[in-house]
Amino acid sequence: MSAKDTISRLLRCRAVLEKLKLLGMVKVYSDNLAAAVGVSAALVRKDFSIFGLTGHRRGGYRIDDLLSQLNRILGRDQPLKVLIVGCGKIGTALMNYRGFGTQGVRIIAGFDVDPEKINPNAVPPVYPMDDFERVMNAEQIRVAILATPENTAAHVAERMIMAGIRGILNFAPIPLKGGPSCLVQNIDIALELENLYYFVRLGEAT
Amino acid sequence: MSAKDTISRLLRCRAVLEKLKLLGMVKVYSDNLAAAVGVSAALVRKDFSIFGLTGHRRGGYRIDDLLSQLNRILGRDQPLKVLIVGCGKIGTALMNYRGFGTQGVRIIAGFDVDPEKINPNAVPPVYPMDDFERVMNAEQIRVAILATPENTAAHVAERMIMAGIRGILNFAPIPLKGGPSCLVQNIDIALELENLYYFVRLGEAT
Ligand SMILES: NC(=O)c1ccc[n+]([C@@H]2O[C@H](COP(=O)([O-])OP(=O)(O)OC[C@H]3O[C@@H](n4cnc5c(N)ncnc54)[C@H](O)[C@@H]3O)[C@@H](O)[C@H]2O)c1
Ligand SMILES: NC(=O)c1ccc[n+]([C@@H]2O[C@H](COP(=O)([O-])OP(=O)(O)OC[C@H]3O[C@@H](n4cnc5c(N)ncnc54)[C@H](O)[C@@H]3O)[C@@H](O)[C@H]2O)c1
Repeated sequence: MSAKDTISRLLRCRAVLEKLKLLGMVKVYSDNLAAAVGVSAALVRKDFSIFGLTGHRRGGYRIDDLLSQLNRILGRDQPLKVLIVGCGKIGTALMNYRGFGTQGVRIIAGFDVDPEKINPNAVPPVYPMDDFERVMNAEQIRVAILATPENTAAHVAERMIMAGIRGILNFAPIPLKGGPSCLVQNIDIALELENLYYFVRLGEAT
Repeated sequence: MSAKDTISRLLRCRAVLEKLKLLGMVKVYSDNLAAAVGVSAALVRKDFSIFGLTGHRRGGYRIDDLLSQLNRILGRDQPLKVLIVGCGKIGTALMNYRGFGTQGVRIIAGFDVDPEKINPNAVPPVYPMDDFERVMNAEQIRVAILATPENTAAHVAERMIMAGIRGILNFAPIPLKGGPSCLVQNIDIALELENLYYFVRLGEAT
C-alpha cells in the first residue's frame, strides 16, 4: 500500500466522520467506520496507529476527537483552492459541481483559449489563458486541474509548472509526468473502463 | 503492483502503440514505449515477459506484432459497450465525449429519472430508468457508469447488479463495494484533489 493509498483512506475516513457528525452521532466503532470507507477494520486501525490516532477501542472512538486529530494531520485550516484550465465538457462539469464545497475544495477560476468561453463575471469566473499567472499568484494557488484536449496537455502542463503550480490533476488521456517540483495525478476515464472490462471478461471466462 | 496496475500499463502501451502506428512508425524500443507510458523500461519489459510478449530487444519491437499480441491478451474484438445512469453534468460530459470512440468504448445509452433529460432520439439516446433492464439485455451490456447523486448511488448500484451488470465505474463520492458478481471502480475527484494537496503541502513543508 502506498502512502497515497493511506492518505486516501484517512481522507475518506474524515469525509465519513463529517457525515456521521451531521447525523448527530458522537462515537463510532472502527468496524462501522471501516465498512463506510470500504476497507477492513484492521486496515483502519493500522492507519490510525501509523499516525498516532487514539481512541478507546472498547467504547469506540469519539468522532470529535478523531476529526480534530485528522484535521491536524491532513490539514484543513484553509480551503483547497484550485484553478481549472480548459472549460469544455469536463471543465464545466467540475466548475458547476456544488459537492466540492462540502469537502472544502474551492474552484477559484477557469481558463480557456476560446473567446466564447471567457466570462469574467461568471461564478467561478472564466479568464483568458493569458491571465493564468496573474490569478495564480494573486490567490496563491498551487493546485490545478488540466481539462484541455490531449494534444495540448503537455504544453499546458509545462506552462502550469513554469508558473509555479505544484500539483496537477490531469484528465487528458496521456500520462503526464510531473517533476521534482510538481506532482501529477492522471485520471484516464477510458482506461478505467477498459480495465474494468478486462476483469469482467476475465471473471466470465473462468 | 496489483494486477490492475499491470493491466492498466498494458492498456496504456496499446493506446501509445496505436498512436505511433498512425504516425507511420513500424518499430519501437522499450525505452521509448516506457517513456510514453510514463513508467520505467524495466517495468514494461517485466510486464511483457509476464504475458509472453516477445520482440527483438536489439532491433526493438515490431509495432504490428505487439498490437496483435496485446489485442489477443486484452481483448479488442468487440467494442466495449457501456450504459450511463445519471445524465447530469458528468453523465452528459461522458455521453458527448468523442475520444471514447478512438479507444473502442461506445456509450450505448443514458438513463435518468428527470423527464427533462429523457430523449430517445438523441445520440446516444437517453431513456427513463424503467427501461434500464430492457436495453441492457437487448444490447448484452455488462458495464455501466454511475453518475447519479451521492444519496442515490447505493440504490442505483444495487439495481444495476440485480439487472446483471458486472462492472461499475462509480463517480459518486462514496466508495461502493461490488460483490462476488460485480466489480466496482470508484473515481472520487474531490478525494484526488485533497490527496494531491496533502502531498503538495508535505513537499513544501520539508
Ligand atoms: N468529456 C469526457 O467525458 C472526457 C472523458 C475522458 C477524458 N477526457 C479528456 O479530458 C480533456 C477535456 O475533455 P473535454 O471533453 O472537456 O474537451 P472539450 O473539447 O469539451 O474542452 C476542452 C477545452 O479546452 C480548451 N482549450 C484548448 N486548448 C487550450 C489551451 N492551450 N489552454 C487552455 N484551454 C484550452 C478548449 O477551448 C475547450 O474549451 C480531454 O483531454 C479529453 O480527452 C474527457
Ligand atoms: N460534476 C462534477 O464535477 C462531479 C465531481 C465529483 C463528483 N461528482 C459526483 O458525480 C455524480 C454526478 O454528479 P453530477 O454533477 O453530474 O450531478 P447532477 O446532479 O448534475 O446529475 C445527476 C443526474 O442523476 C439523475 N438521477 C438522480 N437520481 C437518479 C436515479 N435514481 N436513477 C437515475 N438517474 C438519477 C438526475 O436526474 C441528474 O440528471 C454525483 O454523485 C456527484 O457527487 C460530480
